[in-house]
Amino acid sequence: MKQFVVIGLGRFGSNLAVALSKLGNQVLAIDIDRKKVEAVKDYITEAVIADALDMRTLKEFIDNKVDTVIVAIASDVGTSTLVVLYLKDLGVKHIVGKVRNEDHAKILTALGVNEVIYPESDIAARLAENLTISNLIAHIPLAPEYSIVEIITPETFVGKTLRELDLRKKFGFSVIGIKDVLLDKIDINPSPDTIFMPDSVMLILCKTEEFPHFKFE
Amino acid sequence: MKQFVVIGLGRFGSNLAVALSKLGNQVLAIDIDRKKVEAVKDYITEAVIADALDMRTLKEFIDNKVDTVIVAIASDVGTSTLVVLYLKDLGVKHIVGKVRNEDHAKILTALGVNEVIYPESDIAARLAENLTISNLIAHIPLAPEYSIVEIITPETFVGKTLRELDLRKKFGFSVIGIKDVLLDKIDINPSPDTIFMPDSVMLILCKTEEFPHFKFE
Ligand SMILES: Nc1ncnc2c1ncn2[C@@H]1O[C@H](COP(=O)(O)OP(=O)(O)OP(=O)(O)O)[C@@H](O)[C@H]1O
Ligand SMILES: Nc1ncnc2c1ncn2[C@@H]1O[C@H](COP(=O)(O)OP(=O)(O)OP(=O)(O)O)[C@@H](O)[C@H]1O
Repeated sequence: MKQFVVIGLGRFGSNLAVALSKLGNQVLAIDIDRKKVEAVKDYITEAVIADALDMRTLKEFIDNKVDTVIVAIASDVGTSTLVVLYLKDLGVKHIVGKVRNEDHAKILTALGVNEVIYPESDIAARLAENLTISNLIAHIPLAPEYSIVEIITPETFVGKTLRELDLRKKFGFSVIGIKDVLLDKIDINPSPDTIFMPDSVMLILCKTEEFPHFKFE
Repeated sequence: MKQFVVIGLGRFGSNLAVALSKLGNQVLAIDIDRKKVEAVKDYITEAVIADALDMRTLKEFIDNKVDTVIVAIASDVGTSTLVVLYLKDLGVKHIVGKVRNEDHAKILTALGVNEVIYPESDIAARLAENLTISNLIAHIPLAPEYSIVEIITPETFVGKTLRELDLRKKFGFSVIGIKDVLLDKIDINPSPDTIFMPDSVMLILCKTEEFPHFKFE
């Protein structure tokens, strides 16, 4: 079981504090706004009404048993930056900072945060991909070059076998799984004689730069 | 090439408009704030300073050639809800709405949006998982029951073969790939005699409820 401190209970901070708590961790949250603290205190270990810019507060609630402190105050770059500075002074070993834009990310990274989080940008990138590639269900980058992509089986594949479609040759990807959507089952490493059924989803491994361009006419 | 309209250029809306544009789509953005419009207009097809609550504005810029309208105004539930209502009246076929909490999501869903987006909650859930399971690199739910999980190869596996580790029996998962982090290469469907190297990452398929509990001592 790990110990976390979440500073800032905006939408991200509150969701994070509760999610960490549900996973069995010990979670302390700090926010200057009473209402935010009241809203979350029954779902986590402890919630404190305090100003994170007050060094004494930080010293009182953060010791070396804390695994990670997450600074979830993004709209005020000054506050976010100062809190990170104080946490570094306190010797906190792992700090995650939510940011409002790329410049804010550069500042926090320069100060030594271990990870920056920019939810609006990540989810915007994911949604943009899903809206653009309409049969795309999910895309997981595995390495800069490779991705696993979940794509709705094209109409033109239905009724044919993997062998006859010769996908590795035609498109350069390997089908590592076929999901039957109605039965919610996955056939992993399907045999080459597997026939594509309607209402199925392909899990493919491919080069990242190639999948937006697949044309399955 | 698809046509999108993004209403609201907050952090999410601006990131989305630019991301959609980079993927080759036609993107029109609407925001009531001149500065937000100025900041994004060089990166997308067109950006308009206007009040989205003005039905004439919506009629002028949205026709049936638009594939999807994304309402990216989350802090004001009233504005978000009214804009969605107007878009439904205009017959927009696909609407995505950004929300500030679960109640907001219920309202937009009741009004008929096709998808709700809650970036802070999604990313908080993902970060909570990554912080809790320290060797976790990525987690892709494939179906409610199954997931692909990228986990750093435990020290205790290094130097041993898949066959001798007998992972399917011991842990109930299949290793569908092994990534060599230094060479950035992936061995898909590794043979049972593959030896785990240091600095590698396992891609495993497992039951979703099981992976937070793997103990690789
Ligand atoms: N000095 C401070 N000490 C403690 N809490 C603070 C301080 N300044 C701001 N906060 C709190 O941090 C929280 C998040 O702040 P803010 O809204 O700036 O972040 P955000 O990243 O835009 O939020 P969201 O997660 O909703 O996108 C608020 O609840 C606010 O009360
Ligand atoms: N009636 C309106 N017409 C057009 N644009 C509007 C209207 N009301 C608000 N906006 C714009 O919507 C944008 C996003 O609004 P808001 O900050 O409420 O959303 P948010 O979801 O909290 O943002 P973020 O994406 O930064 O988290 C702002 O740039 C604002 O100017």
